[in-house]
Amino acid sequence: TIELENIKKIYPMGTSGVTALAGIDLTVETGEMVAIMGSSGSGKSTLLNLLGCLDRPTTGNYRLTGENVSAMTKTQLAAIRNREIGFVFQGFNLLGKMTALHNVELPLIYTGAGKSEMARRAAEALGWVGLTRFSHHLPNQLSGGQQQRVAIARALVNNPTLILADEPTGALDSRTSLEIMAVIQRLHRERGITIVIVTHEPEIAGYCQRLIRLKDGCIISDQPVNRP
Amino acid sequence: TIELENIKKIYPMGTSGVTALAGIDLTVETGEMVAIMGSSGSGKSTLLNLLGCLDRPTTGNYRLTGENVSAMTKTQLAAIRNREIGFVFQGFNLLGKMTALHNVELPLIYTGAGKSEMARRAAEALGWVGLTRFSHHLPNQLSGGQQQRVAIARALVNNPTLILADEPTGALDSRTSLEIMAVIQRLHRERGITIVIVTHEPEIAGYCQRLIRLKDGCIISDQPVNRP
Ligand SMILES: Nc1ncnc2c1ncn2[C@@H]1O[C@H](COP(=O)(O)OP(=O)(O)OP(=O)(O)O)[C@@H](O)[C@H]1O
Ligand SMILES: Nc1ncnc2c1ncn2[C@@H]1O[C@H](COP(=O)(O)OP(=O)(O)OP(=O)(O)O)[C@@H](O)[C@H]1O
Ligand SMILES: [Mg+2]
Ligand SMILES: [Mg+2]
Repeated sequence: TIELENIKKIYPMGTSGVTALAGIDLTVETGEMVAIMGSSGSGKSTLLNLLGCLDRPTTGNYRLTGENVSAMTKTQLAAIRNREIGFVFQGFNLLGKMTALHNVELPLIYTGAGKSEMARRAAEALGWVGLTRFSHHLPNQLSGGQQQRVAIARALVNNPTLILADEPTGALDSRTSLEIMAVIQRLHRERGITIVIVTHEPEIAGYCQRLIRLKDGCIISDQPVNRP
Repeated sequence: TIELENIKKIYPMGTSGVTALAGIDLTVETGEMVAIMGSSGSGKSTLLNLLGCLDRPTTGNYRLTGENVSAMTKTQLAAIRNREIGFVFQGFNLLGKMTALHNVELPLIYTGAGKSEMARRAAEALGWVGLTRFSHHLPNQLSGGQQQRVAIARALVNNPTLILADEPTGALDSRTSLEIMAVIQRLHRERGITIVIVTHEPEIAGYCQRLIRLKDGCIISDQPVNRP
């Protein structure tokens, strides 16, 4: 379970800083699939980075499965990130000198899996996103949408309990987007993973059970998604 | 006018290479506004990079305003790119150590404009994309959609005769997308700029007069866009 209590994030800049989150209260239960929407600059990525323990709030409390994240050491945070969380970055964040396969293998290094098992599981994840033929391409030998799909495979490969995806279909055409959402939906149903997806596409929000809207760093609505 | 004749692009890789464009014939008249759609990996960015003289075809001819681009020197190509073409990259490609304002000023360096005129015109372009308040942010102090809008302002600032935009609204929510398309449409009507937009959003293609669809590096359709 995720519990955020009066979370504020003020980036230091100039005299008064930039308030990206202005006081967020949010609870997400284990196994929920939630969409976050809001206009450009409304604080979606900032919120996702905090949920993923990649950044700390300026004030406020964040409890993840009952433990207060703000009280954790950097080592504990890194351990949670590596073992429990799959993160899809808005900018993909692939390592430029490693092939698609090696990029997807990276999270498995923390699990102590052997070389051949790492390669097998990474190849399986690349298969889920339709990129088996591109396993040995470097990121700059891949199209934008192909890089995004490698980033998605990397987030899924480690069997995370929590997936945080920042605009995961932003660079994809609609048919490829549907294929990716079918993979995420299947993992959600089979494994009960908690999923938070930032998106600006209403069709993607339609895959979730709940839609949270952000505006100027505040939650302005939090409603169930009505299934057609 | 843009004239492509049997353009092929084969990226060197492995034994047989990767064929990104398999023989493209295309004419775009001055002042046309064209959309290019196609699934992830179909060759859209490759085609746009060739049109923008950022890369050379493996075989085939490209004539820009009657001159054969393949016969030009690197210096001539750079001169055309800097003076005539505004390019919006799929990955934004902002310089990380420069503010939003300085990134937008960059193309003006080639025009011999003075410092204060550069700053005035760059500030105007940032105003068009709604980012006046963020002029002094570095790229990593901007959200994804804000970075994309800085890249758009940079492509427009130099009064290009040709704008090539690769998924210019990919990171934007729908309202911000409409604001950006309104800017591009206004410049198209006021100045008769030739515009080629790669997109996977049908709403964006709806702003254009013509829609070209790519599949596996080939043009599979090229139709007027029917206005509702
Ligand atoms: N430098 C390269 N070396 C090898 N293959 C490449 C290289 N650049 C691109 N490719 C391949 O060429 C094909 C076309 O790539 P391109 O970037 O043009 O696609 P795209 O239509 O823009 O896709 P997207 O919508 O995902 O951005 C892809 O399959 C890609 O893997
Ligand atoms: N390091 C930083 N320093 C200063 N301001 C920042 C920093 N990072 C983000 N911001 C600002 O915080 C606000 C929220 O940014 P955030 O990236 O969370 O927005 P977003 O909702 O993800 O937007 P988008 O849809 O464009 O990706 C933006 O106005 C941005 O300019
Ligand atoms: Mg964002
Ligand atoms: Mg592309």
